[in-house]
Amino acid sequence: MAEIISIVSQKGGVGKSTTAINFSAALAVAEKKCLLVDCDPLSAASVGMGVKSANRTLTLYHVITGRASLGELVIHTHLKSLKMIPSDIQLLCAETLLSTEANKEKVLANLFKDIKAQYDYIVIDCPPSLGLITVNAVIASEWVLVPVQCEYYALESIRYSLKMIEILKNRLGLDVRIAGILLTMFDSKEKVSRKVAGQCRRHFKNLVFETVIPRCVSLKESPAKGKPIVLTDVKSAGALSYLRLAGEFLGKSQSR
Amino acid sequence: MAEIISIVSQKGGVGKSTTAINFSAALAVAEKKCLLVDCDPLSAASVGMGVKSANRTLTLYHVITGRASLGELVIHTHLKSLKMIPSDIQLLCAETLLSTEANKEKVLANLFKDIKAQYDYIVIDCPPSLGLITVNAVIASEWVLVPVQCEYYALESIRYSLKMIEILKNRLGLDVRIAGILLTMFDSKEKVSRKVAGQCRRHFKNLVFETVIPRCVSLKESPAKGKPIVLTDVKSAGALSYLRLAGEFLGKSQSR
Ligand SMILES: Nc1ncnc2c1ncn2[C@@H]1O[C@H](COP(=O)(O)OP(=O)(O)OP(=O)(O)O)[C@@H](O)[C@H]1O
Ligand SMILES: Nc1ncnc2c1ncn2[C@@H]1O[C@H](COP(=O)(O)OP(=O)(O)OP(=O)(O)O)[C@@H](O)[C@H]1O
Ligand SMILES: [Mg+2]
Ligand SMILES: [Mg+2]
Repeated sequence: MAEIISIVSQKGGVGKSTTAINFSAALAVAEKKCLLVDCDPLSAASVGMGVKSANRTLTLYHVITGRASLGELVIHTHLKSLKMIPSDIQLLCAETLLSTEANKEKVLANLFKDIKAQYDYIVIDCPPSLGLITVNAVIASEWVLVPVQCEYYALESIRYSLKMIEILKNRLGLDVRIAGILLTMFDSKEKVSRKVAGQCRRHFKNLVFETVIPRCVSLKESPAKGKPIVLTDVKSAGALSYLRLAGEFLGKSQSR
Repeated sequence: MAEIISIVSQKGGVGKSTTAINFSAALAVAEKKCLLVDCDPLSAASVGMGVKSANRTLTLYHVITGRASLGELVIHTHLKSLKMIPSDIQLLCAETLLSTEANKEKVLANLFKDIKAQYDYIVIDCPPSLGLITVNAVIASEWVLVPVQCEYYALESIRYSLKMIEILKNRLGLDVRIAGILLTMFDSKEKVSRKVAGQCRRHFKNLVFETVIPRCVSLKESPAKGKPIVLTDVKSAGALSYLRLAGEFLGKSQSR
Protein backbone atom coordinates (compact mmCIF):
# COMPACT_ATOMS: atom_id res chain seq x y z
CA MET A 1 0.00 0.00 0.00
CA ALA A 2 1.52 3.29 -1.09
CA GLU A 3 2.76 5.90 1.35
CA ILE A 4 1.93 9.42 0.21
CA ILE A 5 4.47 12.26 0.70
CA SER A 6 3.44 15.92 0.24
CA ILE A 7 6.12 18.56 -0.51
CA VAL A 8 4.88 21.64 1.34
CA SER A 9 6.03 25.23 1.95
CA GLN A 10 4.08 28.48 1.94
CA LYS A 11 7.31 30.31 1.02
CA GLY A 12 7.83 30.53 -2.68
CA GLY A 13 10.83 29.36 -4.67
CA VAL A 14 12.37 27.11 -1.96
CA GLY A 15 12.71 24.06 -4.25
CA LYS A 16 9.35 22.23 -3.82
CA SER A 17 8.93 21.30 -7.51
CA THR A 18 12.64 20.54 -7.94
CA THR A 19 12.44 18.23 -4.90
CA ALA A 20 9.17 16.58 -6.00
CA ILE A 21 10.66 15.69 -9.40
CA ASN A 22 14.13 14.60 -8.28
CA PHE A 23 13.13 12.86 -5.03
CA SER A 24 10.44 10.76 -6.79
CA ALA A 25 12.92 9.97 -9.61
CA ALA A 26 15.53 8.89 -7.03
CA LEU A 27 12.97 6.59 -5.35
CA ALA A 28 12.21 5.12 -8.81
CA VAL A 29 15.94 4.53 -9.40
CA ALA A 30 15.90 2.61 -6.07
CA GLU A 31 13.35 0.28 -7.74
CA LYS A 32 10.32 1.67 -5.87
CA LYS A 33 7.09 2.03 -7.88
CA CYS A 34 6.38 5.77 -7.75
CA LEU A 35 3.75 8.26 -8.83
CA LEU A 36 4.46 12.02 -9.02
CA VAL A 37 1.30 14.16 -8.69
CA ASP A 38 1.49 17.85 -9.68
CA CYS A 39 -0.99 19.86 -7.58
CA ASP A 40 0.38 23.32 -8.50
CA PRO A 41 -1.76 25.17 -11.09
CA LEU A 42 1.48 26.66 -12.54
CA SER A 43 2.49 23.01 -13.29
CA ALA A 44 6.25 23.46 -12.80
CA ALA A 45 6.65 19.72 -12.04
CA SER A 46 4.82 18.83 -15.30
CA VAL A 47 6.97 21.31 -17.28
CA GLY A 48 10.11 19.96 -15.57
CA MET A 49 9.17 16.42 -16.67
CA GLY A 50 8.69 17.52 -20.27
CA VAL A 51 4.88 17.24 -20.30
CA LYS A 52 3.61 19.83 -22.79
CA SER A 53 0.40 21.57 -21.70
CA ALA A 54 -1.09 21.10 -25.19
CA ASN A 55 -1.27 17.29 -24.80
CA ARG A 56 -3.20 17.44 -21.58
CA THR A 57 -6.93 16.99 -22.27
CA LEU A 58 -7.87 15.33 -18.96
CA THR A 59 -6.59 16.98 -15.76
CA LEU A 60 -7.14 16.87 -12.00
CA TYR A 61 -9.85 19.46 -12.57
CA HIS A 62 -11.89 16.85 -14.51
CA VAL A 63 -11.33 14.29 -11.73
CA ILE A 64 -12.44 16.68 -8.97
CA THR A 65 -15.56 17.49 -10.98
CA GLY A 66 -16.26 13.76 -11.33
CA ARG A 67 -15.79 13.58 -15.11
CA ALA A 68 -12.80 11.23 -14.98
CA SER A 69 -11.04 8.90 -12.54
CA LEU A 70 -7.55 9.53 -11.18
CA GLY A 71 -6.29 6.38 -12.94
CA GLU A 72 -7.15 7.85 -16.37
CA LEU A 73 -4.73 10.74 -15.83
CA VAL A 74 -1.62 8.67 -15.20
CA ILE A 75 1.11 9.03 -17.85
CA HIS A 76 4.53 7.39 -18.35
CA THR A 77 7.85 9.15 -17.80
CA HIS A 78 11.41 8.42 -18.97
CA LEU A 79 11.89 6.19 -15.89
CA LYS A 80 10.28 2.74 -15.89
CA SER A 81 9.04 2.82 -12.31
CA LEU A 82 7.97 6.50 -12.21
CA LYS A 83 4.53 7.54 -13.46
CA MET A 84 3.02 11.01 -13.31
CA ILE A 85 -0.29 12.93 -13.04
CA PRO A 86 0.30 16.34 -14.66
CA SER A 87 -1.33 19.61 -13.61
CA ASP A 88 -3.09 22.39 -15.49
CA ILE A 89 -4.05 26.01 -14.85
CA GLN A 90 -7.68 24.90 -14.52
CA LEU A 91 -6.65 23.57 -11.11
CA LEU A 92 -7.03 27.20 -10.00
CA CYS A 93 -10.78 26.78 -10.51
CA ALA A 94 -10.67 23.49 -8.60
CA GLU A 95 -9.82 25.41 -5.43
CA THR A 96 -13.09 27.35 -5.74
CA LEU A 97 -14.98 24.17 -6.65
CA LEU A 98 -13.50 22.23 -3.73
CA SER A 99 -14.69 24.91 -1.31
CA THR A 100 -18.34 24.07 -2.09
CA GLU A 101 -17.98 20.29 -1.62
CA ALA A 102 -19.37 18.70 1.54
CA ASN A 103 -16.14 16.94 2.46
CA LYS A 104 -13.97 19.69 0.93
CA GLU A 105 -10.77 18.78 2.81
CA LYS A 106 -10.85 15.06 2.04
CA VAL A 107 -11.54 15.06 -1.72
CA LEU A 108 -7.96 14.09 -2.68
CA ALA A 109 -7.71 11.44 0.07
CA ASN A 110 -10.85 9.75 -1.27
CA LEU A 111 -9.63 9.93 -4.89
CA PHE A 112 -6.29 8.28 -4.03
CA LYS A 113 -8.01 5.26 -2.46
CA ASP A 114 -8.53 3.60 -5.92
CA ILE A 115 -4.90 3.81 -7.03
CA LYS A 116 -2.84 3.63 -3.81
CA ALA A 117 -2.39 -0.16 -4.03
CA GLN A 118 -0.50 0.08 -7.36
CA TYR A 119 2.44 2.09 -5.95
CA ASP A 120 5.05 2.05 -3.18
CA TYR A 121 5.26 5.85 -2.95
CA ILE A 122 3.18 8.79 -4.21
CA VAL A 123 4.86 12.26 -4.14
CA ILE A 124 2.65 15.39 -4.33
CA ASP A 125 4.04 18.81 -5.40
CA CYS A 126 2.05 21.67 -3.76
CA PRO A 127 1.70 25.39 -4.65
CA PRO A 128 3.30 28.04 -2.38
CA SER A 129 0.26 28.49 -0.14
CA LEU A 130 -1.67 26.80 2.64
CA GLY A 131 -4.95 26.89 0.74
CA LEU A 132 -7.46 24.10 0.12
CA ILE A 133 -5.29 22.24 -2.45
CA THR A 134 -2.37 21.99 0.01
CA VAL A 135 -4.68 21.08 2.91
CA ASN A 136 -6.19 18.30 0.76
CA ALA A 137 -2.71 16.99 -0.06
CA VAL A 138 -1.57 16.97 3.61
CA ILE A 139 -4.75 15.17 4.75
CA ALA A 140 -4.21 12.51 2.05
CA SER A 141 -0.57 11.98 3.13
CA GLU A 142 1.39 9.75 5.52
CA TRP A 143 4.40 12.14 5.35
CA VAL A 144 5.11 15.83 4.79
CA LEU A 145 8.52 17.01 3.52
CA VAL A 146 9.29 20.74 4.05
CA PRO A 147 12.06 22.19 1.83
CA VAL A 148 13.86 25.29 3.20
CA GLN A 149 16.06 27.45 1.01
CA CYS A 150 19.26 28.40 2.88
CA GLU A 151 18.38 32.08 2.82
CA TYR A 152 17.11 34.51 5.43
CA TYR A 153 13.39 34.77 4.56
CA ALA A 154 12.85 31.01 4.31
CA LEU A 155 13.78 30.44 7.98
CA GLU A 156 10.78 32.40 9.25
CA SER A 157 8.41 30.43 7.05
CA ILE A 158 9.18 26.96 8.45
CA ARG A 159 7.34 27.80 11.65
CA TYR A 160 4.13 28.51 9.72
CA SER A 161 4.28 25.32 7.63
CA LEU A 162 4.90 23.15 10.72
CA LYS A 163 2.15 24.95 12.64
CA MET A 164 -0.38 24.33 9.85
CA ILE A 165 0.42 20.63 9.90
CA GLU A 166 0.06 20.53 13.70
CA ILE A 167 -3.35 22.27 13.55
CA LEU A 168 -4.62 19.80 10.93
CA LYS A 169 -3.32 16.84 12.93
CA ASN A 170 -5.10 17.94 16.09
CA ARG A 171 -8.31 19.05 14.39
CA LEU A 172 -8.73 15.94 12.27
CA GLY A 173 -6.79 13.33 14.26
CA LEU A 174 -4.45 12.66 11.33
CA ASP A 175 -1.58 10.24 11.41
CA VAL A 176 0.62 12.40 9.13
CA ARG A 177 4.30 12.69 10.15
CA ILE A 178 7.03 15.13 9.23
CA ALA A 179 9.41 13.21 6.93
CA GLY A 180 11.88 16.04 7.55
CA ILE A 181 12.98 19.60 6.86
CA LEU A 182 15.21 19.60 3.77
CA LEU A 183 17.93 22.26 3.40
CA THR A 184 18.08 23.30 -0.28
CA MET A 185 20.27 25.56 -2.46
CA PHE A 186 23.03 25.35 0.16
CA ASP A 187 26.19 27.24 -0.86
CA SER A 188 29.10 26.63 1.52
CA LYS A 189 30.88 29.77 0.16
CA GLU A 190 28.05 32.08 1.32
CA LYS A 191 27.85 33.27 4.92
CA VAL A 192 24.02 33.54 4.82
CA SER A 193 23.76 29.93 3.67
CA ARG A 194 25.99 28.58 6.48
CA LYS A 195 24.20 30.72 9.08
CA VAL A 196 20.67 29.67 8.06
CA ALA A 197 21.64 25.97 7.88
CA GLY A 198 23.21 26.21 11.36
CA GLN A 199 20.20 27.99 12.87
CA CYS A 200 17.85 25.45 11.28
CA ARG A 201 19.73 22.46 12.73
CA ARG A 202 20.01 24.08 16.18
CA HIS A 203 16.34 24.92 16.26
CA PHE A 204 14.70 21.90 14.63
CA LYS A 205 17.37 19.30 15.61
CA ASN A 206 16.69 15.83 14.19
CA LEU A 207 13.66 17.00 12.24
CA VAL A 208 16.23 18.22 9.68
CA PHE A 209 17.44 15.66 7.10
CA GLU A 210 21.15 14.92 7.25
CA THR A 211 21.19 15.15 3.45
CA VAL A 212 21.60 18.72 2.20
CA ILE A 213 20.81 19.74 -1.41
CA PRO A 214 23.63 22.01 -2.69
CA ARG A 215 23.07 24.97 -5.04
CA CYS A 216 23.84 23.24 -8.34
CA VAL A 217 23.55 24.66 -11.86
CA SER A 218 22.52 21.27 -13.32
CA LEU A 219 19.39 21.38 -11.15
CA LYS A 220 18.47 24.69 -12.81
CA GLU A 221 19.20 23.33 -16.27
CA SER A 222 17.44 19.95 -16.10
CA PRO A 223 13.86 21.38 -16.30
CA ALA A 224 14.73 22.83 -19.75
CA LYS A 225 15.58 19.27 -20.85
CA GLY A 226 12.27 17.94 -19.42
CA LYS A 227 13.93 15.22 -17.34
CA PRO A 228 14.99 14.61 -13.73
CA ILE A 229 18.65 15.23 -12.94
CA VAL A 230 19.46 11.49 -12.56
CA LEU A 231 18.89 11.31 -16.33
CA THR A 232 20.52 14.62 -17.38
CA ASP A 233 23.63 14.71 -15.14
CA VAL A 234 23.81 11.71 -12.83
CA LYS A 235 27.37 12.53 -11.60
CA SER A 236 26.41 16.04 -10.45
CA ALA A 237 26.29 17.02 -6.78
CA GLY A 238 22.56 17.69 -7.25
CA ALA A 239 21.81 14.16 -8.49
CA LEU A 240 23.92 12.50 -5.76
CA SER A 241 22.19 14.54 -3.04
CA TYR A 242 18.70 13.49 -4.17
CA LEU A 243 19.79 9.82 -4.38
CA ARG A 244 21.13 10.15 -0.82
CA LEU A 245 17.86 11.81 0.29
CA ALA A 246 15.86 8.85 -1.10
CA GLY A 247 18.09 6.47 0.87
CA GLU A 248 17.71 8.47 4.08
CA PHE A 249 13.93 8.66 3.67
CA LEU A 250 13.57 4.93 2.92
CA GLY A 251 15.40 4.26 6.20
CA LYS A 252 12.76 6.32 8.06
CA SER A 253 9.82 4.88 6.12
CA GLN A 254 10.77 1.27 6.62
CA SER A 255 11.34 1.68 10.33
CA ARG A 256 7.87 3.19 10.76
CA MET B 1 -2.34 62.02 -5.48
CA ALA B 2 -0.38 58.78 -4.97
CA GLU B 3 0.09 56.20 -7.73
CA ILE B 4 -0.16 52.65 -6.39
CA ILE B 5 2.18 49.93 -7.73
CA SER B 6 1.53 46.22 -6.98
CA ILE B 7 4.41 43.73 -7.19
CA VAL B 8 2.75 40.57 -8.55
CA SER B 9 3.78 37.03 -9.54
CA GLN B 10 2.08 33.70 -8.90
CA LYS B 11 5.52 32.02 -9.15
CA GLY B 12 7.24 31.82 -5.80
CA GLY B 13 10.70 33.14 -4.95
CA VAL B 14 11.14 35.44 -7.99
CA GLY B 15 12.09 38.52 -5.93
CA LYS B 16 8.71 40.21 -5.18
CA SER B 17 9.51 41.14 -1.57
CA THR B 18 13.13 42.07 -2.39
CA THR B 19 11.81 44.35 -5.18
CA ALA B 20 9.04 45.85 -3.02
CA ILE B 21 11.55 46.84 -0.31
CA ASN B 22 14.38 48.08 -2.53
CA PHE B 23 12.28 49.75 -5.23
CA SER B 24 10.25 51.72 -2.65
CA ALA B 25 13.50 52.63 -0.83
CA ALA B 26 15.04 53.82 -4.13
CA LEU B 27 11.97 55.99 -4.83
CA ALA B 28 12.34 57.44 -1.30
CA VAL B 29 16.03 58.22 -1.99
CA ALA B 30 14.79 60.10 -5.09
CA GLU B 31 12.86 62.34 -2.67
CA LYS B 32 9.43 60.80 -3.41
CA LYS B 33 7.08 60.32 -0.44
CA CYS B 34 6.54 56.55 -0.36
CA LEU B 35 4.53 53.96 1.53
CA LEU B 36 5.43 50.25 1.42
CA VAL B 37 2.43 47.96 2.15
CA ASP B 38 3.10 44.30 3.01
CA CYS B 39 0.15 42.15 1.85
CA ASP B 40 1.88 38.78 2.23
CA PRO B 41 0.82 36.83 5.37
CA LEU B 42 4.41 35.50 5.64
CA SER B 43 5.45 39.18 6.03
CA ALA B 44 8.86 38.90 4.31
CA ALA B 45 8.82 42.64 3.49
CA SER B 46 8.15 43.47 7.18
CA VAL B 47 10.94 41.11 8.31
CA GLY B 48 13.26 42.57 5.66
CA MET B 49 12.61 46.07 7.04
CA GLY B 50 13.42 44.97 10.57
CA VAL B 51 9.83 45.09 11.88
CA LYS B 52 9.56 42.49 14.63
CA SER B 53 6.25 40.62 14.65
CA ALA B 54 6.01 41.01 18.43
CA ASN B 55 5.56 44.79 18.20
CA ARG B 56 2.66 44.58 15.80
CA THR B 57 -0.63 44.91 17.69
CA LEU B 58 -2.70 46.47 14.90
CA THR B 59 -2.49 44.86 11.43
CA LEU B 60 -4.28 44.91 8.09
CA TYR B 61 -6.52 42.20 9.51
CA HIS B 62 -7.91 44.74 12.03
CA VAL B 63 -8.43 47.28 9.26
CA ILE B 64 -10.30 44.84 7.02
CA THR B 65 -12.54 43.91 9.95
CA GLY B 66 -13.26 47.61 10.54
CA ARG B 67 -11.52 47.85 13.92
CA ALA B 68 -8.84 50.31 12.80
CA SER B 69 -8.12 52.71 9.95
CA LEU B 70 -5.25 52.22 7.50
CA GLY B 71 -3.62 55.42 8.75
CA GLU B 72 -3.23 53.95 12.25
CA LEU B 73 -1.02 51.16 10.94
CA VAL B 74 1.63 53.36 9.32
CA ILE B 75 5.11 53.12 10.91
CA HIS B 76 8.41 54.92 10.24
CA THR B 77 11.45 53.29 8.60
CA HIS B 78 15.14 54.19 8.51
CA LEU B 79 14.48 56.42 5.47
CA LYS B 80 12.82 59.80 6.04
CA SER B 81 10.44 59.63 3.09
CA LEU B 82 9.56 55.92 3.31
CA LYS B 83 6.80 54.74 5.63
CA MET B 84 5.46 51.22 5.97
CA ILE B 85 2.35 49.15 6.80
CA PRO B 86 3.58 45.78 8.12
CA SER B 87 1.84 42.43 7.67
CA ASP B 88 0.93 39.58 9.98
CA ILE B 89 -0.04 35.92 9.67
CA GLN B 90 -3.61 36.89 10.59
CA LEU B 91 -3.85 38.22 7.04
CA LEU B 92 -4.43 34.56 6.09
CA CYS B 93 -7.80 34.83 7.81
CA ALA B 94 -8.47 38.10 6.00
CA GLU B 95 -8.65 36.18 2.70
CA THR B 96 -11.56 34.13 4.09
CA LEU B 97 -13.14 37.24 5.63
CA LEU B 98 -12.82 39.21 2.38
CA SER B 99 -14.65 36.49 0.49
CA THR B 100 -17.86 37.17 2.44
CA GLU B 101 -17.82 40.96 1.90
CA ALA B 102 -20.28 42.44 -0.61
CA ASN B 103 -17.62 44.33 -2.53
CA LYS B 104 -14.95 41.71 -1.85
CA GLU B 105 -12.60 42.75 -4.67
CA LYS B 106 -12.59 46.47 -3.89
CA VAL B 107 -11.97 46.45 -0.12
CA LEU B 108 -8.32 47.58 -0.39
CA ALA B 109 -9.11 50.23 -3.05
CA ASN B 110 -11.69 51.79 -0.70
CA LEU B 111 -9.31 51.67 2.28
CA PHE B 112 -6.54 53.46 0.36
CA LYS B 113 -8.82 56.40 -0.50
CA ASP B 114 -8.20 58.02 2.93
CA ILE B 115 -4.42 58.01 2.77
CA LYS B 116 -3.56 58.24 -0.96
CA ALA B 117 -3.23 62.05 -0.88
CA GLN B 118 -0.32 61.92 1.62
CA TYR B 119 2.07 60.02 -0.70
CA ASP B 120 3.58 60.18 -4.17
CA TYR B 121 3.87 56.37 -4.50
CA ILE B 122 2.47 53.36 -2.64
CA VAL B 123 4.19 49.98 -3.30
CA ILE B 124 2.29 46.76 -2.40
CA ASP B 125 4.10 43.41 -1.89
CA CYS B 126 1.81 40.46 -2.78
CA PRO B 127 1.93 36.74 -1.85
CA PRO B 128 2.79 34.14 -4.56
CA SER B 129 -0.81 33.54 -5.66
CA LEU B 130 -3.63 35.14 -7.61
CA GLY B 131 -6.08 34.90 -4.72
CA LEU B 132 -8.34 37.59 -3.28
CA ILE B 133 -5.52 39.57 -1.57
CA THR B 134 -3.61 39.92 -4.87
CA VAL B 135 -6.81 40.71 -6.82
CA ASN B 136 -7.62 43.44 -4.26
CA ALA B 137 -4.12 44.89 -4.65
CA VAL B 138 -4.29 44.95 -8.49
CA ILE B 139 -7.73 46.60 -8.48
CA ALA B 140 -6.42 49.31 -6.11
CA SER B 141 -3.39 49.98 -8.34
CA GLU B 142 -2.44 52.27 -11.23
CA TRP B 143 0.56 50.02 -12.10
CA VAL B 144 1.58 46.38 -11.83
CA LEU B 145 5.26 45.34 -11.79
CA VAL B 146 5.95 41.64 -12.57
CA PRO B 147 9.37 40.32 -11.41
CA VAL B 148 10.73 37.30 -13.34
CA GLN B 149 13.63 35.24 -12.04
CA CYS B 150 16.05 34.41 -14.87
CA GLU B 151 15.41 30.71 -14.55
CA TYR B 152 13.45 28.21 -16.61
CA TYR B 153 10.25 27.79 -14.54
CA ALA B 154 9.66 31.52 -14.09
CA LEU B 155 9.27 32.12 -17.86
CA GLU B 156 6.11 30.01 -18.06
CA SER B 157 4.53 31.90 -15.18
CA ILE B 158 4.64 35.40 -16.73
CA ARG B 159 1.85 34.46 -19.15
CA TYR B 160 -0.48 33.63 -16.25
CA SER B 161 0.23 36.83 -14.30
CA LEU B 162 -0.32 39.01 -17.42
CA LYS B 163 -3.49 37.07 -18.28
CA MET B 164 -4.95 37.60 -14.83
CA ILE B 165 -4.37 41.34 -15.11
CA GLU B 166 -5.99 41.39 -18.57
CA ILE B 167 -9.08 39.51 -17.28
CA LEU B 168 -9.50 41.95 -14.37
CA LYS B 169 -9.09 44.95 -16.69
CA ASN B 170 -11.77 43.72 -19.07
CA ARG B 171 -14.18 42.51 -16.38
CA LEU B 172 -13.98 45.61 -14.22
CA GLY B 173 -12.93 48.26 -16.74
CA LEU B 174 -9.77 49.07 -14.76
CA ASP B 175 -7.18 51.62 -15.80
CA VAL B 176 -4.27 49.58 -14.40
CA ARG B 177 -1.12 49.45 -16.59
CA ILE B 178 1.85 47.12 -16.66
CA ALA B 179 4.79 49.13 -15.26
CA GLY B 180 7.01 46.42 -16.71
CA ILE B 181 8.45 42.92 -16.46
CA LEU B 182 11.58 43.04 -14.28
CA LEU B 183 14.37 40.49 -14.87
CA THR B 184 15.79 39.49 -11.46
CA MET B 185 18.67 37.34 -10.17
CA PHE B 186 20.39 37.64 -13.56
CA ASP B 187 23.78 35.90 -13.66
CA SER B 188 25.69 36.61 -16.89
CA LYS B 189 27.96 33.56 -16.21
CA GLU B 190 24.99 31.13 -16.36
CA LYS B 191 23.66 29.90 -19.71
CA VAL B 192 20.09 29.46 -18.33
CA SER B 193 20.09 33.06 -17.13
CA ARG B 194 21.19 34.50 -20.51
CA LYS B 195 18.73 32.26 -22.38
CA VAL B 196 15.70 33.15 -20.24
CA ALA B 197 16.52 36.89 -20.37
CA GLY B 198 16.84 36.71 -24.18
CA GLN B 199 13.57 34.80 -24.59
CA CYS B 200 11.78 37.24 -22.30
CA ARG B 201 12.94 40.30 -24.28
CA ARG B 202 12.12 38.68 -27.63
CA HIS B 203 8.67 37.68 -26.48
CA PHE B 204 7.56 40.63 -24.38
CA LYS B 205 9.64 43.35 -26.15
CA ASN B 206 9.34 46.80 -24.56
CA LEU B 207 7.15 45.49 -21.71
CA VAL B 208 10.49 44.41 -20.17
CA PHE B 209 12.38 47.04 -18.12
CA GLU B 210 15.80 47.95 -19.53
CA THR B 211 17.12 47.73 -15.95
CA VAL B 212 18.08 44.19 -14.94
CA ILE B 213 18.59 43.18 -11.28
CA PRO B 214 21.77 41.04 -11.03
CA ARG B 215 22.17 38.07 -8.66
CA CYS B 216 23.90 39.85 -5.79
CA VAL B 217 24.88 38.44 -2.38
CA SER B 218 24.27 41.79 -0.64
CA LEU B 219 20.60 41.53 -1.63
CA LYS B 220 20.42 38.21 0.22
CA GLU B 221 22.21 39.62 3.24
CA SER B 222 20.36 42.91 3.69
CA PRO B 223 17.12 41.33 5.06
CA ALA B 224 19.15 39.94 8.01
CA LYS B 225 20.15 43.55 8.81
CA GLY B 226 16.51 44.70 8.56
CA LYS B 227 17.26 47.49 6.08
CA PRO B 228 17.02 48.14 2.33
CA ILE B 229 20.22 47.65 0.35
CA VAL B 230 20.70 51.41 -0.25
CA LEU B 231 21.43 51.60 3.50
CA THR B 232 23.44 48.36 3.92
CA ASP B 233 25.63 48.39 0.77
CA VAL B 234 24.91 51.40 -1.44
CA LYS B 235 27.87 50.74 -3.81
CA SER B 236 26.73 47.17 -4.60
CA ALA B 237 25.42 46.15 -8.03
CA GLY B 238 22.10 45.32 -6.34
CA ALA B 239 21.66 48.83 -4.90
CA LEU B 240 22.65 50.56 -8.17
CA SER B 241 20.21 48.43 -10.17
CA TYR B 242 17.26 49.33 -7.92
CA LEU B 243 18.20 53.03 -8.06
CA ARG B 244 18.28 52.75 -11.86
CA LEU B 245 14.91 50.95 -11.82
CA ALA B 246 13.37 53.81 -9.81
CA GLY B 247 14.70 56.28 -12.39
CA GLU B 248 13.35 54.24 -15.30
CA PHE B 249 9.94 53.90 -13.65
CA LEU B 250 9.71 57.61 -12.80
CA GLY B 251 10.29 58.33 -16.51
CA LYS B 252 7.25 56.16 -17.39
CA SER B 253 5.09 57.49 -14.56
CA GLN B 254 5.66 61.15 -15.32
CA SER B 255 4.94 60.72 -19.01
CA ARG B 256 1.61 59.04 -18.25
N1 LIG C 1 19.55 23.03 -5.47
C1 LIG C 1 19.32 23.94 -6.43
N2 LIG C 1 20.36 24.56 -7.02
C2 LIG C 1 20.14 25.52 -7.95
N3 LIG C 1 18.92 25.93 -8.35
C3 LIG C 1 17.85 25.34 -7.81
C4 LIG C 1 17.97 24.31 -6.82
N4 LIG C 1 16.71 23.91 -6.46
C5 LIG C 1 15.86 24.65 -7.20
N5 LIG C 1 16.52 25.49 -8.01
C6 LIG C 1 15.95 26.50 -8.93
O1 LIG C 1 15.37 27.50 -8.10
C7 LIG C 1 14.10 27.92 -8.65
C8 LIG C 1 13.01 27.64 -7.62
O2 LIG C 1 12.84 26.25 -7.45
P1 LIG C 1 11.39 25.56 -7.54
O3 LIG C 1 10.61 26.13 -8.65
O4 LIG C 1 11.59 24.09 -7.49
O5 LIG C 1 10.80 26.07 -6.13
P2 LIG C 1 9.29 25.94 -5.65
O6 LIG C 1 9.32 25.98 -4.18
O7 LIG C 1 8.65 24.79 -6.29
O8 LIG C 1 8.64 27.31 -6.22
P3 LIG C 1 7.07 27.68 -6.13
O9 LIG C 1 6.93 28.26 -4.76
O10 LIG C 1 6.87 28.71 -7.21
O11 LIG C 1 6.30 26.43 -6.36
C9 LIG C 1 13.92 27.15 -9.95
O12 LIG C 1 14.34 27.97 -11.00
C10 LIG C 1 14.84 25.94 -9.80
O13 LIG C 1 15.33 25.49 -11.02
N1 LIG D 1 18.92 39.86 -7.06
C1 LIG D 1 19.06 38.96 -6.09
N2 LIG D 1 20.26 38.38 -5.89
C2 LIG D 1 20.40 37.41 -4.94
N3 LIG D 1 19.40 36.96 -4.14
C3 LIG D 1 18.19 37.51 -4.29
C4 LIG D 1 17.93 38.53 -5.26
N4 LIG D 1 16.62 38.87 -5.17
C5 LIG D 1 16.07 38.11 -4.20
N5 LIG D 1 17.01 37.29 -3.66
C6 LIG D 1 16.83 36.26 -2.62
O1 LIG D 1 16.03 35.24 -3.21
C7 LIG D 1 15.05 34.77 -2.28
C8 LIG D 1 13.67 35.00 -2.87
O2 LIG D 1 13.40 36.37 -2.96
P1 LIG D 1 12.02 37.00 -2.41
O3 LIG D 1 11.68 36.38 -1.11
O4 LIG D 1 12.14 38.46 -2.49
O5 LIG D 1 11.02 36.47 -3.52
P2 LIG D 1 9.42 36.51 -3.47
O6 LIG D 1 8.96 36.47 -4.87
O7 LIG D 1 9.00 37.64 -2.65
O8 LIG D 1 9.06 35.13 -2.72
P3 LIG D 1 7.57 34.69 -2.28
O9 LIG D 1 6.99 34.10 -3.53
O10 LIG D 1 7.77 33.66 -1.21
O11 LIG D 1 6.86 35.91 -1.81
C9 LIG D 1 15.28 35.54 -0.99
O12 LIG D 1 16.06 34.74 -0.14
C10 LIG D 1 16.06 36.78 -1.42
O13 LIG D 1 16.90 37.25 -0.42
MG1 LIG E 1 6.80 24.74 -7.34
MG1 LIG F 1 7.60 37.67 -1.03
